[in-house]
Amino acid sequence: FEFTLMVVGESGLGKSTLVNSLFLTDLYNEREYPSAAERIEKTVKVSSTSVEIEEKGVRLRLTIVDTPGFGDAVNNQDSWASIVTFIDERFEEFLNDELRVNRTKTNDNRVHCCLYFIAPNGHGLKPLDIEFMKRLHKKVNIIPVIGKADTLTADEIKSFRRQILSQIAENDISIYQFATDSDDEEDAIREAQSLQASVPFAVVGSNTVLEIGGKKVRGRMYPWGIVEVENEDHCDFTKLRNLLIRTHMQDLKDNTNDVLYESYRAFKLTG
Amino acid sequence: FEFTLMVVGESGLGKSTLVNSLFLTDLYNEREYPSAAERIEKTVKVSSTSVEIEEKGVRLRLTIVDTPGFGDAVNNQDSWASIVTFIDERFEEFLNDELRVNRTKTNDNRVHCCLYFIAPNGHGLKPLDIEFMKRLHKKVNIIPVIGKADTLTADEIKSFRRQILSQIAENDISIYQFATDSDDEEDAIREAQSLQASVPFAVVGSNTVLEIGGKKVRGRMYPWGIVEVENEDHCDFTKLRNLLIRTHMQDLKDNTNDVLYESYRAFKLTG
Ligand SMILES: Nc1nc2c(ncn2[C@@H]2O[C@H](COP(=O)(O)OP(=O)(O)O)[C@@H](O)[C@H]2O)c(=O)[nH]1
Ligand SMILES: Nc1nc2c(ncn2[C@@H]2O[C@H](COP(=O)(O)OP(=O)(O)O)[C@@H](O)[C@H]2O)c(=O)[nH]1
Repeated sequence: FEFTLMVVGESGLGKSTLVNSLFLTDLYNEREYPSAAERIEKTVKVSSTSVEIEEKGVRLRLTIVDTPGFGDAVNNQDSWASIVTFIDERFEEFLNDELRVNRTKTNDNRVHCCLYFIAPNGHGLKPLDIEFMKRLHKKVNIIPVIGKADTLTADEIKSFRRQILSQIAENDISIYQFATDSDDEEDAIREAQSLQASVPFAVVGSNTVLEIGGKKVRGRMYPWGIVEVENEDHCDFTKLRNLLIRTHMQDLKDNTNDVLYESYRAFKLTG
Repeated sequence: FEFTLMVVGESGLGKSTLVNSLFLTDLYNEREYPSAAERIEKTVKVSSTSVEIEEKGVRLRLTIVDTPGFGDAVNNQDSWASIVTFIDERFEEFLNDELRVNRTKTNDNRVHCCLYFIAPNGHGLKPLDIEFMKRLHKKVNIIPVIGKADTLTADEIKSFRRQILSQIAENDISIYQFATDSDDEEDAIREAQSLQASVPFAVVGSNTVLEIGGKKVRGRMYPWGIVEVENEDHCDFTKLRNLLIRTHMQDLKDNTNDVLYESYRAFKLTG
């Protein structure tokens, strides 16, 4: 099993912490954080790291594509360019493999999903968020998430979500849908609706494991209380984790192959 | 008594909420928030609103200078320009009054203090923060604050503060200092040291008054606890409020007049 997940958003939105929490890895343990001086260079590097993880006895080769520098410069015009290039290169590589005379089983290194991190500012999407999603929604499955959602109260999350979804609709952005077939079981339909209602997912991540009442809990300790990452009343971390690892990984890959890659392929072959 | 306070920072950092909390006004109640489309226009408007407030029997004409649009565009190059122009115009206006033959008591409309809001991203100052402060530290008293500090744990606030202060030093930025004279009383010296140690001030604001155990408390209610704005174990709101309104308002005005305006004046008169 292989799966490529891209993570995009300005720095400090908790992306690396969330990835570590999602896959219980320390993928970003040795990560060097670019200084402000380096960030002034206005380059968005796209880097990928692969790790083997085991989930319920299934071995998964997970590749995380990181995009440090996105949204961090004073001038972020075209900060999406290197990201679009990266995704297209992976499509191109797959297309070239497909077109070979002696086709061997190819690795699927295409980007299957992009978690786009929105800052919890409470006012809606920024111009850069809209620009990015407009340019990438036809190339990769975008799942928008609200980073550091413990900045928002329950009411603020509700209204922020509503604002974001209406801006997404206004701008004709197609984000990944949790679709169901009419012949799906009632459970599956209800689950898909519950997932759809939680978009964008309000996530909290943590590299710290606290001990609360004898139990080990991944969370953030504040003077006024403890946020529990896996507590569904506190945030949507568990929902996101389940959909990525358990329920929707295959659909994300299928949609990438059958829809997103297909339109790239058609465009390339008709020149 | 008159005092002009400028507030700068990208949108969603809790600036208007903090101003309302600091002065118990609803200065921003009818405020219209610019849509993403308007923000794409990349203009930073500088607008000022005056309000009469009474603090401990003293009437104060408080002017808040707002800078909507700062840091919000995709390209924020020169987003500081209109702000520098505004401050210079106020200096120019004061200088022209001073130079008149028949001088009458002039209003002091110069900008006495600038609260610069830093996003609580945990990684340090952004390039835009550094650019802004470098261009404004010789024109206005800058007091950096960390907005929405309830996003950070106590440990994160400590290390974030250290990072920010070292970046400020590296870039030769002069922020407002809480100075004391050697002949000050011990209390005043200790208070100044305590204030200096809290820079940048980690603030939380709220437009909501909650009732906790029969007491009315300004705060934010989360599923995991309540942040109390005026609780000094929760944030530095009270420290900031006291220094602005009680202890350092006169010094901020004096420094503006004796140092910042003076260098503008000298520069202008020597041509
Ligand atoms: N409030 C809050 N802080 C977080 C969360 N996740 C990470 N952080 C903190 O935010 C800072 C930046 O996190 P990081 O994962 O490096 O962000 P990145 O730059 O987007 O990869 C660190 O101090 C983290 O401890 C979260 O869910 N909520
Ligand atoms: N977590 C947190 N949220 C805040 C704080 N102050 C304001 N907010 C929320 O952040 C959002 C934006 O606040 P606002 O004051 O309009 O920000 P501004 O755009 O900087 O003026 C609103 O939903 C506020 O309720 C704070 O101290 N902490």
